[in-house]
Amino acid sequence: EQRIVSGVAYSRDEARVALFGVPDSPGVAAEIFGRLAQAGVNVDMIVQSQARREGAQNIVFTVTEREAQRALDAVRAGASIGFEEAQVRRDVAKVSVIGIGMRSHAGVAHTMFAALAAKGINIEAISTSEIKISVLIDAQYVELAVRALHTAYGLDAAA
Amino acid sequence: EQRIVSGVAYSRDEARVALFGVPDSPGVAAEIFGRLAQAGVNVDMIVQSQARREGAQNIVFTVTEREAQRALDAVRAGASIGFEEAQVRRDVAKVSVIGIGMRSHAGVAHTMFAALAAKGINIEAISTSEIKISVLIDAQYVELAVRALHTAYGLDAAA
Ligand SMILES: C[C@@H](O)[C@H](N)C(=O)O
Ligand SMILES: C[C@@H](O)[C@H](N)C(=O)O
Repeated sequence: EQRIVSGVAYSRDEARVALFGVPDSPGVAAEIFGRLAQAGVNVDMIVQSQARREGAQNIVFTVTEREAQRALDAVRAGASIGFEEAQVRRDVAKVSVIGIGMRSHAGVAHTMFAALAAKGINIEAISTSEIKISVLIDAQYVELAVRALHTAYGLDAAA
Repeated sequence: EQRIVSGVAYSRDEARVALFGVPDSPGVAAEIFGRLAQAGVNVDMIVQSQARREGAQNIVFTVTEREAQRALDAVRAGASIGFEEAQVRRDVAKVSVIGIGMRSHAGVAHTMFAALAAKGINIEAISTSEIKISVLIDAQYVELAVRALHTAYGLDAAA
């Protein structure tokens, strides 16, 4: 698994927008991202997991810090989409580990999450693709996180 | 944007495990995925967005239908991790649109979500990477979804 991860990437100019209590019916997500596209907001991550209450979902997406207010205005403008609350958190950073051929994410995820935990870094959001695991953390810890992950995956020697 | 998306992929043998009320402190995610790795469970998507209540998070991950029970047993065994509820939903399918060079996800996401909404297909989870947007839907709609997305992105002509 150490050999599977080939690199660590990060981006620190991110703001996280969370929409709580989004009605869980077809068309709502389309409306949210239609408005953002219309406003020309550059959306990076989109993450929707499962909220506990039936019928309502939470959707998180990231934009550049510069565009956070414009993103919020776009989803709040005009006819209500029906979400109960919107929250913006600036000062987040995205950190990713990249591994071509990760068969299961569990082992690579465990190493990544444990390395962050050992430095007391809290994971604020998680998203994966076939070749990558990305987390959002507090931006002030980004250097610490990247160094800890290089060490955890044995990437230091390659430097 | 139509030209940006080059393909639609899907996988229908997925089960979604949702953990609600996961304590939001460093080390908890590491413990969850450490147990899954230990049990040899093949985890595909991992999605954590933001729960409304401070201090608690919801984490969703997908496994093959065959391994759903083993995954649940692994996170419930031994010392408690502290989550309040675990829920398994079989019969989900993952559908993805792939687009190299997607600058902003908002436009591609809008087209994808609107195409699914037009068929009455509800989006149960969302996750993105630089080149892909993936959603979880009810497995019975997977053919309908894939066909609708091919049409929405003008991929039919290429067939
Ligand atoms: C919450 C939102 O994703 C909704 N389920 C939809 O399909 O649009
Ligand atoms: C919820 C879980 O991700 C927690 N925040 C952690 O860092 O482990």
